[in-house]
Amino acid sequence: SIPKPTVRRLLLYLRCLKSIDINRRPTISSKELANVLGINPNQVRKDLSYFGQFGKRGVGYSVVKLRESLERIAGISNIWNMAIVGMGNLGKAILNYYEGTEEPSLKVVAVFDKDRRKIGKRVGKRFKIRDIKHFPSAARRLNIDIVLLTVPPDAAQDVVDVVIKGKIKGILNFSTTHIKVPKDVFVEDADINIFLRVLIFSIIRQEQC
Amino acid sequence: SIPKPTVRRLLLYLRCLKSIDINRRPTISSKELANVLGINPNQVRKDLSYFGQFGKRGVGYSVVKLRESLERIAGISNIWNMAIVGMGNLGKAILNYYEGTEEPSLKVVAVFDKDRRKIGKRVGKRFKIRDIKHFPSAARRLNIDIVLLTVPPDAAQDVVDVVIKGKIKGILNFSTTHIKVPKDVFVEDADINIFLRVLIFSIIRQEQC
Ligand SMILES: NC(=O)c1ccc[n+]([C@@H]2O[C@H](COP(=O)([O-])OP(=O)(O)OC[C@H]3O[C@@H](n4cnc5c(N)ncnc54)[C@H](O)[C@@H]3O)[C@@H](O)[C@H]2O)c1
Ligand SMILES: NC(=O)c1ccc[n+]([C@@H]2O[C@H](COP(=O)([O-])OP(=O)(O)OC[C@H]3O[C@@H](n4cnc5c(N)ncnc54)[C@H](O)[C@@H]3O)[C@@H](O)[C@H]2O)c1
Repeated sequence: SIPKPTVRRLLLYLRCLKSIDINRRPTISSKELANVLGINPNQVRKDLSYFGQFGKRGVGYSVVKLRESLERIAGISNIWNMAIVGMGNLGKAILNYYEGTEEPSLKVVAVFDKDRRKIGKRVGKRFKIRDIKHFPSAARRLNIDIVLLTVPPDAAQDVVDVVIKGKIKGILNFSTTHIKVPKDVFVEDADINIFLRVLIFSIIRQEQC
Repeated sequence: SIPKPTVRRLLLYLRCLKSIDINRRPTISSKELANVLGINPNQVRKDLSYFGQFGKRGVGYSVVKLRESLERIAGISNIWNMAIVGMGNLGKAILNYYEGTEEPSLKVVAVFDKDRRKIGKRVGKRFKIRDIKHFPSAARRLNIDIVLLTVPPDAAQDVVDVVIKGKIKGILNFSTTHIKVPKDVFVEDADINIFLRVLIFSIIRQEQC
């Protein structure tokens, strides 16, 4: 785990980065960050490379990229990376939906399937369908937090057993079946019938007046 | 509106029909119904034809069919007839979903689209895609109560203007846009983000402990 002094500096870097107007200042140098914290620029570069962030000579660091990764490490990420598993009708509709929204905090970062005829095909604006067996390595590389599970019910548990190897945080389960997960993985069952029942209730209530 | 004595008999017919075990007695004659109510079989036949129900000579009426239509007229229908409009990815996924469930009270009875290449094509286990311009007449004939709206946002209001001519009771709106309807039509906006937000909240709450 990260040493306490480093964690303190991490939060100070973040506070500084959050106050920057990225339209005016899209990049920041280790010297500027060092000045704000009153420390040596070398310490800044050391900290940031420890966090996996490397500046560009003469340019510095991208404020947006630095903010996102430091937030993720601090556990206060406002960005949730999602993967869709099962690129059938529902999977494609959900991809359409997220590509149509302007919600920066919910990002689809990869989509998977097991069908040979689908793997490698382009979908949506900028994805290629990946092989589900590569999920664990892709999940670590892309920081996948949440899986949107849109496979048929008989495939659901097998898929769950694969994706939990990728250290994900939660599963939004659209499959019409119950899935088993370890204690540290959250599951939410998504069911359109809930909306339908609310609609029917409004109709009935009005009919009885 | 229906005359009071007829409404009273309607409810008595229903009470009688509900007590029948359809596995033992799938049909009933106007004579049997007349006996239960203590009235003339002619009056029974007159009432039922007024309700759009006609018996078969020597056979009588199907108990199930009679029950369903009288319940509908009495406004206490437990069966909701649904139509899916927009047979793209989401529409097909939703058809799969309802064909996969054993829920007798929620029935898809027809599906529609406007795409020439899709109209007339078979989908799911037993549907052909119909032309959306025929919705109003199909709606009256099939007693469509609810429309599941799964078209792109720019088509949503046009589709709504067509389907409300079919005297429907409600719309479950999956389109990512606001739709306008008359006062007697209910709308429920369905949004998968609601489930996602609940999932994210559970994850965050646990991370903070
Ligand atoms: N929860 C809801 O409200 C809701 C709504 C609509 C549909 N659904 C359900 O969603 C499911 C999917 O529906 P659909 O119409 O998209 O089905 P579909 O058959 O079109 O798509 C399923 C996809 O999953 C893939 N798949 C199968 N096994 C896999 C595995 N082991 N690993 C990775 N991918 C795999 C298939 O290749 C296919 O592309 C169904 O069970 C349906 O009932 C739920
Ligand atoms: N609410 C949610 O949670 C949610 C989830 C997934 C998708 N969506 C939304 O659902 C919509 C549909 O997604 P999709 O992937 O199925 O799109 P799609 O393009 O695959 O399907 C749209 C279908 O609507 C038909 N259509 C267009 N205009 C029509 C008209 N005037 N009358 C009848 N049919 C018409 C098209 O021919 C097509 O078949 C999108 O807006 C998507 O963002 C919402």
